[in-house]
Amino acid sequence: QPRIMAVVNQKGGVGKTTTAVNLATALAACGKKVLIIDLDPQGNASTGLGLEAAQRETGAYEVLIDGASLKDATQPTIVPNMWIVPTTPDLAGAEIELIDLDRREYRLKDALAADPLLYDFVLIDCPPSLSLLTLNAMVAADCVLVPLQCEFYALEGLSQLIKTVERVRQNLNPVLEIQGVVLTMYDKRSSLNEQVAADVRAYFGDKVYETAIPRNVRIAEAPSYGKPALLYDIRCAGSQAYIHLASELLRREQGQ
Amino acid sequence: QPRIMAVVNQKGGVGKTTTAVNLATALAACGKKVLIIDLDPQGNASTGLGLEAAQRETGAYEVLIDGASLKDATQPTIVPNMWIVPTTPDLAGAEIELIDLDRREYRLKDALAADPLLYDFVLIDCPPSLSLLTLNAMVAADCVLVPLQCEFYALEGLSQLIKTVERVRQNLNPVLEIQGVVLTMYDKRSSLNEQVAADVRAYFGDKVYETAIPRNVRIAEAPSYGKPALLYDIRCAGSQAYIHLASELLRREQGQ
Ligand SMILES: Nc1ncnc2c1ncn2[C@@H]1O[C@H](COP(=O)(O)OP(=O)(O)OP(=O)(O)O)[C@@H](O)[C@H]1O
Ligand SMILES: Nc1ncnc2c1ncn2[C@@H]1O[C@H](COP(=O)(O)OP(=O)(O)OP(=O)(O)O)[C@@H](O)[C@H]1O
Ligand SMILES: [Mg+2]
Ligand SMILES: [Mg+2]
Repeated sequence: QPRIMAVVNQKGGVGKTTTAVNLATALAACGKKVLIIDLDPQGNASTGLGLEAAQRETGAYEVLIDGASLKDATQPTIVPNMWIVPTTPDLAGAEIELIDLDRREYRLKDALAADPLLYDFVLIDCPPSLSLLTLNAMVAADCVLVPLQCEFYALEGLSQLIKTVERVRQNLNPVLEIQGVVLTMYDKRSSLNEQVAADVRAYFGDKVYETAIPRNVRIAEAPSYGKPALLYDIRCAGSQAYIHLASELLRREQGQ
Repeated sequence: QPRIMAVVNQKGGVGKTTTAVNLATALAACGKKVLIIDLDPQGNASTGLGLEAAQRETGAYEVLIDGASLKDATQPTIVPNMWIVPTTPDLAGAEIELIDLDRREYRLKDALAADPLLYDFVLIDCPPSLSLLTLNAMVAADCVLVPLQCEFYALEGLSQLIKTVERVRQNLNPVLEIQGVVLTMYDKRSSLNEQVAADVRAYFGDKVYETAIPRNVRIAEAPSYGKPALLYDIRCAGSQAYIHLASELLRREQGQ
């Protein structure tokens, strides 16, 4: 059975998509079979992996609302060992449509349970909110990975996030835990980043990954070429950090 | 009657809150009476203006769901000429609660219409989504101000935003228009920023403000002191840019 991780933070622009896409690529480069599910109506993960609009006919919306099978909604990516369930245009309306559906929080979990999954990891990229799409990810997942930008507003939302994880664990998914916190766009010279990072480590202890992802323009350039940073420029500091993050994650998983 | 502007972009972390807070402060510094409405459950605008949790008893949730009057939900801020309707803790659940309410998209518009408003400007800070909270802002507003980070993922979401504005104008609010686009966290030395900015100006023409807001660490530091950048460090490049933006906006409004 694969390890299913929801990449969650309701604070916007903290590097959820960038982490989902590049961590998945680094895990695939280590020989792991990885599925990435794009649950964000913006479809940034689908774009970051080079999917044209025409390639997004069956995806997350069809799985959640129409009951399409995961197999039908999955397609290979430009990265070997990596597959994707893309965002489809209707996903923007899914939040409202899910409200009246049966088992509305379990739709993704049920879809993942229906097919024998031949992956080692499933990463779910979430939108910047704690609404029904993100809840579906948290119910389907074994754990949550939290990308965190070391700035004040990003710190503020953490208590809401922890409360939501707690609520989901008590009512909907008893195994859910925060597997780790990844510091993103981290600039060692910035005293603000240092201060916030110290607060985060004091709060989360060793759940915070040693590997911090530096701010690196090559990471921001890669999506315009439809590639993860690791394919765009494997030697840049950003790609190297995601490679280190993947090996740290694998060590952590084996130690479990 | 005040000019009501919704600060909207479903892409996360592009500077919506920072623009709402600092532009409102700069307008207040010009002697305009400004109300800021925090419609984001994260409550970053409330924090950025120094409101403690205890000061947030009546706010956006009570207005939208309980029908509290705007007057009851409004309080002064540390900035002269500026008032706020803060986020209250229950706002996180408002998206789902609004679904079954009568006139669910008009709740904010009705609340603004009920009281004679003694402001020159009302700025509404929105969450990073195009859901019912943001729709309430777009229905209540005269126009939309779009903060935009000049990066590829942020560019991608623009067509969804334009379609939503179009749909709201046709079905819910016939006056709604995009008043302007503000380039945020702009680094003149970054070729990525330059390229994306060129695309944005080609698409939006003179709706794009001349004033671009530079990336400036003092802007990111200010919220941890509970102050807008203009009160934290008026001389920094970020504060100066928001002051220029306010005067450019006033010129544009007078020219209307
Ligand atoms: N380490 C980094 N260095 C430089 N730029 C980065 C880095 N990580 C992410 N970015 C850029 O910052 C922006 C925000 O990142 P991203 O879109 O991944 O965040 P997100 O949390 O998924 O946003 P949203 O909340 O909208 O889903 C993007 O333009 C991305 O390219
Ligand atoms: N010009 C700037 N220079 C440096 N940092 C900035 C600038 N503008 C915003 N920031 C910082 O970038 C982060 C994102 O900005 P902000 O929270 O205002 O965006 P947002 O669009 O409101 O995010 P969300 O989508 O979560 O509501 C914050 O930590 C903020 O302090
Ligand atoms: Mg994203
Ligand atoms: Mg905000």
